[in-house]
Order: sequence, then C-alpha cells, then structure tokens
Amino acid sequence: KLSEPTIARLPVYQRIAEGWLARGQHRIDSQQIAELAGVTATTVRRDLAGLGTLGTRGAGYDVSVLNDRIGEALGHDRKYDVVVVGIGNLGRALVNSTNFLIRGAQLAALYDIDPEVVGTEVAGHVVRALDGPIEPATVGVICVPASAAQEVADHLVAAQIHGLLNFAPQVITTPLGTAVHYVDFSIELQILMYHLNNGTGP
Amino acid sequence: KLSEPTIARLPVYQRIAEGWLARGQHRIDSQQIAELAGVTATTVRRDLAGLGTLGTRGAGYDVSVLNDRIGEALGHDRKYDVVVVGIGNLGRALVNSTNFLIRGAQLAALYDIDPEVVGTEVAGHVVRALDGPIEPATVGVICVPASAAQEVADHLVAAQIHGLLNFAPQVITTPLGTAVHYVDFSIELQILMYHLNNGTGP
Ligand SMILES: NC(=O)c1ccc[n+]([C@@H]2O[C@H](COP(=O)([O-])OP(=O)(O)OC[C@H]3O[C@@H](n4cnc5c(N)ncnc54)[C@H](O)[C@@H]3O)[C@@H](O)[C@H]2O)c1
Ligand SMILES: NC(=O)c1ccc[n+]([C@@H]2O[C@H](COP(=O)([O-])OP(=O)(O)OC[C@H]3O[C@@H](n4cnc5c(N)ncnc54)[C@H](O)[C@@H]3O)[C@@H](O)[C@H]2O)c1
Repeated sequence: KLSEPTIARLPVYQRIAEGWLARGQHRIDSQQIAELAGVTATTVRRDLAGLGTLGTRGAGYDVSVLNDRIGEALGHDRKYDVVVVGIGNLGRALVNSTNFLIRGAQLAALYDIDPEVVGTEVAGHVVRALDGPIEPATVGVICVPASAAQEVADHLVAAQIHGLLNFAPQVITTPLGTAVHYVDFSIELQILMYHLNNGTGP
Repeated sequence: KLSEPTIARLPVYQRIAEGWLARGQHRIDSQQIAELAGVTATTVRRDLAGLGTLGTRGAGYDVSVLNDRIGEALGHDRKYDVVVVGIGNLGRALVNSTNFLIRGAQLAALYDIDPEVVGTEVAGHVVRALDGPIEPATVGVICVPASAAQEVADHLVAAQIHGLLNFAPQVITTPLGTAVHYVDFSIELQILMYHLNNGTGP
C-alpha cells in the first residue's frame, strides 16, 4: 500500500507525464520529474517503485506507461459520481472550478437546506433539499458549517455513500467501511510559512 | 530541514497536543499521537526527532514542550499579515472560515477588480481595487481565475510580498526569494479515491 504523501504526489507526476506526452516526448527520467514536482529524484524513484517495475536503470521511464500506471493506481479509468452537500461559498467554488471534478469524477447532485438556495441552479444542477432521498454516489463532499457536519455525514452514509471528503473543521465518526478524508487549508498556509521562515523551496 | 509531508503533519500533532492539554494530561506517547493522526508511531517519532530531542524513551513526550516546540518550528509566535486577492466564492469561503487564518495569521486587506465587489465589506474589511498600492504583508493568497494568476503574482511581488499561496490552477513564475505554495483540491479527491479503492484508512 502506498503512503499518503506518495498518493498525493502521483497526480502531480501524472500531470508532468501528460505535459511531456503533449510535447511529443516519450521518455522522462526521475531527475526531470523531480525538478518539475519540487521533490528529490530519490523520492520519485521510491514513489514509482511502489507501482511496480516502470523504469529501466539509466533509461528513465516510458511516459505513456507511467501515465497509464498512475491512472490505474488512482482508479482513473473508472467513472464515479460525486454529490456535494452545502452549496455556500466553498461548495460553489468547488463545483464551478475546472480542476476539482476531474479524472473520472462526475457531479451527480447538489444539496442544501437553505430555502433561498434550494431550487436555484448552480454548475448546471438544480440544488435539492437534503430532506429527500440522496442520489446514489461514490463520494459525498461536505461543505456545511462544522455544527452540521456529523448529521450530513450520517445522511450520506445512510444513502450508501462510502467516501466522504470533509471540508468542515469537525471530526466526524463513521461506521467501518467508510473512508473519510479531511481537508484543512490552514495547513497549506502553515506549509508556506515554514518555507518562508526557512528559505526553502515550494 | 523538515520534509513537506512532515511539515504538513506538525499542525495535526499540535492540535492533538492542545486537545490533551485541554483535558489536563501532561504526557503523551508516539503510539497515542499516531492513532489520532492516522499515521504509524515510527512516522511520529521520525517527524518529532526532526525538532530536536523531545521525548524520553519509554516515557513519551511532555505535551506542553511538544506544543511549544512545534509552534516555534511553524513560526507561530510571530504575528504576520495576509492579503487576499480575488474575493469570489473561494476568497469569501477562506476569509469567513474560522480555521483558515489561525496561528498568528492576520487579515490585512482584501483586493478585487470587479466594480460590483470593490467597496463592499467582507469579513470586516472593505474590498479595495487592485490598481492602488498594496498593503505590506508577509503572505498573498491568490484566489483569482487562472488567467489572472501571473499578473496578480507580479503585483504582489512588486509590493515586496514574498510568500504566495496560489489556489488558481496555473503555474506562476516568481523571482528567487519568493516562496510559492500551490493548493489543488482535486488531489484531496484523488487521495480519498485511493483509500476507497484500496480499503485503507484516512
Ligand atoms: N478546511 C478549511 O480550511 C476551510 C476553509 C474554508 C471553509 N471551510 C469550511 O467549509 C464549510 C463551508 O464554508 P462556506 O464558506 O462555504 O460556508 P457558507 O455558510 O457560505 O455555506 C454553507 C452552506 O451549507 C448549507 N448548510 C448548512 N447546514 C446544512 C445542512 N444541515 N445540510 C445541508 N446544507 C447545509 C448552508 O445553507 C450554506 O449554503 C464550513 O464548515 C467552513 O468552516 C473550511
Ligand atoms: N485548487 C482547486 O482545486 C480549486 C478549487 C476551487 C477553485 N479554485 C480556483 O480558485 C480561483 C477562484 O475560484 P472562485 O470560484 O472563487 O472564482 P470566482 O469567479 O467566484 O472569483 C474570482 C474573483 O477574482 C476576481 N478577479 C478576477 N481577475 C482579477 C484580477 N486580475 N485581480 C483581482 N481580482 C480578480 C473576480 O472579480 C472574482 O471576484 C479560480 O482560479 C479557481 O479555479 C481552485
């Protein structure tokens, strides 16, 4: 099993591979990837070794093999449905963004409880009330205030949604078999401050 | 120098230490931290060793020493000013959030170019036009469309702002001495999908 930092780097490596392919280049070495990804070549080799044999010593990696293998590891070939609950500032920024629902992710439905929001159209979907049945989906994105996060999580789990991406600053409890991933942007600010205080790169 | 994954885990460890202190507990061991942070005890020990000697073998860590040492590494004792450029959906979600500008970060000013937005009040600040001088600050947060990201970055650098937190999906070029950290939520979705596909924990 890959570690979380490795998983987080794979999409970055894949974007680099795609850029290379778009320029018609068929091989890339770990040093080239490392410079573009802002990590060491050793980290790149260790990360990619986790995906099985990919490169040949001294000859680098076949870019299209790299692209496919990373895609498989991240499950890109499969389409999956995403529902978003909480269509406020953050929910809108996510569904309107061109680079959030990518790699197979498809928006299935939007939910909110505010009568001013329910019934309006956002990103091509009419926002629905949360008190009805929830569309079957693979992932539920939680963009509600912290006080509502647990209740919304319970609703999603009851609708057989087993992956929760939680942006609300609230630890939620879920039954076994549910994967929860928390997002906390303040950590991004702290990473930047660490680099700023220590003169290190991105 | 600490690695980026270690830097990203320190705020998580600090939150755990604060929770422990709030419950009046004075010692914690690496296994307890590991369970709450969702990593292995080895990872915890390796991360904290990067901060100098903290724990005693077999006796765990003094929680308030841990809290202070992490705070120093992340530069928490120092207050610093943050400006946000682009007060749309994402910019509003960030400045209104209770857990983005924490640990010494203080909001100094908000900027936008839309005449409908400039002059309005958001999170206690009147949004200013970007064509005037920019408030001196340590960090500039970029929440504009990708097409405007480079121009905004140039503006911030010209105002002697050396730390850029870029949410726009656009690689920006900056002079030496500027730290840039990119945020890409689609990676969070891909981490969740990896865990969902492989039945691994958060
Ligand atoms: N992780 C971070 O660093 C970070 C940064 C910004 C925002 N946030 C968090 O994201 C969340 C959303 O922020 P925002 O600025 O978009 O807030 P917002 O108030 O603009 O939007 C919240 C939306 O959720 C809806 N809602 C409330 N309770 C609900 C419920 N029980 N069921 C369905 N919908 C419900 C509201 O009607 C509203 O539309 C907050 O929890 C905030 O703290 C986190
Ligand atoms: N990293 C991710 O995964 C992710 C997720 C969501 C949004 N985003 C990105 O964040 C950015 C903001 O998204 P949003 O939903 O808030 O968009 P938005 O359109 O709601 O807001 C953009 C704001 O920027 C302002 N603006 C445009 N050009 C400007 C300039 N030159 N100077 C100053 N202000 C300017 C606009 O007036 C507007 O208020 C976009 O680039 C979007 O792609 C990224």
